[in-house]
Amino acid sequence: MKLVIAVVQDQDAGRLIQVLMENSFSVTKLASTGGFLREGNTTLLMGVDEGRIDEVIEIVRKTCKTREQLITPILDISKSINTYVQHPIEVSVGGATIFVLNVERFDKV
Amino acid sequence: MKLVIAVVQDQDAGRLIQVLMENSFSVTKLASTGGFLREGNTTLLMGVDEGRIDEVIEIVRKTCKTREQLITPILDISKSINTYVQHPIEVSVGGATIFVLNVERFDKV
Amino acid sequence: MKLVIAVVQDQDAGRLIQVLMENSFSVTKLASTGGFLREGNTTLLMGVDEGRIDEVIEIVRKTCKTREQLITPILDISKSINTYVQHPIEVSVGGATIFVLNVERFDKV
Ligand SMILES: Nc1ncnc2c1ncn2[C@@H]1O[C@@H]2COP(=O)(O)O[C@H]3[C@@H](O)[C@H](n4cnc5c(N)ncnc54)O[C@@H]3COP(=O)(O)O[C@H]2[C@H]1O
Ligand SMILES: Nc1ncnc2c1ncn2[C@@H]1O[C@@H]2COP(=O)(O)O[C@H]3[C@@H](O)[C@H](n4cnc5c(N)ncnc54)O[C@@H]3COP(=O)(O)O[C@H]2[C@H]1O
Ligand SMILES: Nc1ncnc2c1ncn2[C@@H]1O[C@@H]2COP(=O)(O)O[C@H]3[C@@H](O)[C@H](n4cnc5c(N)ncnc54)O[C@@H]3COP(=O)(O)O[C@H]2[C@H]1O
Repeated sequence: MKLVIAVVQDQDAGRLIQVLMENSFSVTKLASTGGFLREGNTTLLMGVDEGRIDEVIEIVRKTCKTREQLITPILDISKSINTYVQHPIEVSVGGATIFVLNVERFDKV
Repeated sequence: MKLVIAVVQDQDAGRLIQVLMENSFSVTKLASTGGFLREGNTTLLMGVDEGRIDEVIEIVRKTCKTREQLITPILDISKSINTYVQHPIEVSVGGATIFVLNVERFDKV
Repeated sequence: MKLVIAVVQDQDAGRLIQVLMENSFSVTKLASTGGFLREGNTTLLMGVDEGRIDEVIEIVRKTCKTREQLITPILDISKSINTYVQHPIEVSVGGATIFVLNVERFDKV
């Protein structure tokens, strides 16, 4: 048993959970926030049999999309007193960030 | 030190935390959602000394109850055009799903 | 790659995330609750390269403060029928509780 932790965009979470259910995976969903964009995203916890790790990562890869976000950096007056025009910058937010951890013991009680 | 992650039903979480506190365990609670029933549940994070793993799992086992839930499957028109009567099905939701992970380093700062 | 899980006080979380961003760390934030004080706190998930573990723990140590909390224990009538005066007790809440876990596989899709 491995614990797969996937951070995905909110827009993909519903569809991803549906596909995971149809493929007999079990999932627990946590509401989360990205540190950089400070926007809501979704963290999924999945206990997955060792032999199905590639399969679950492939489902995440196919279901989750990369998106571009335009952000206007918070103006730090002290550093840029000369320029008041803040150009928005484009940040690419990936489909998913996935961690696979080893589970020493798995119990259902 | 091990990290015990336990997904439990909301109805058992309050009582379980109380018993864990009385037994000098430390717990951090996260609100979560089940992937299948889409209902709220609770995910507990517990850093536990290796020698007390059996004890904490026993407390979870005794405090958390299995319950039956009746759900009416979402009607997928394309698959069941002939039958409009959706029979509710019974889903058994276990007391707790428990993952024990190894902690390489534990710090309190 | 290691997964660093840090439980910090809400008052320190905003500043901590800012410093982590400035030092090119990535962070996912989860709202959480302490089991003992039943108060809101913050759980951070950080995938960190093995060579930067000391650096991230040092940033957490410098940014998060220990605070004293006065709590009035919930009166358990059956145990203390003779004394109605409940003296508040002082509980020290640490800067941060940090778990470092090994990541077997890390993917960005
Ligand atoms: N310190 C920094 N400086 C400059 N740019 C930065 C940055 N931190 C993040 N970014 C950029 O901003 C995007 C959104 O990051 P955010 O932290 O809001 O939301 C993140 C975060 O919640 C999570 N995440 C990504 N890598 C992580 C890691 N190593 N540990 C924990 N969470 C991670 O996945 C979400 C999407 O990440 P993704 O890498 O696709 O996309 C990131 C990345 O392109
Ligand atoms: N391997 C795992 N990884 C991560 N989280 C896990 C997990 N196994 C269980 N959980 C968590 O524990 C809750 C209760 O699971 P349990 O297996 O007792 O009870 C489950 C199970 O009897 C059934 N079920 C779950 N997934 C299913 C699926 N793909 N197909 C059919 N039945 C499913 O529905 C009940 C409620 O599931 P729900 O998803 O709402 O809520 C789940 C989920 O949040
Ligand atoms: N091993 C572990 N596993 C998972 N999460 C952990 C943990 N150790 C600490 N935490 C998390 O960090 C918060 C602060 O813990 P700290 O030990 O600094 O400060 C603690 C500690 O001084 C005390 N405390 C905690 N549990 C206790 C217990 N069972 N009996 C007596 N005092 C307790 O109350 C303060 C606040 O605790 P609270 O539970 O509200 O909030 C805790 C909890 O959310």
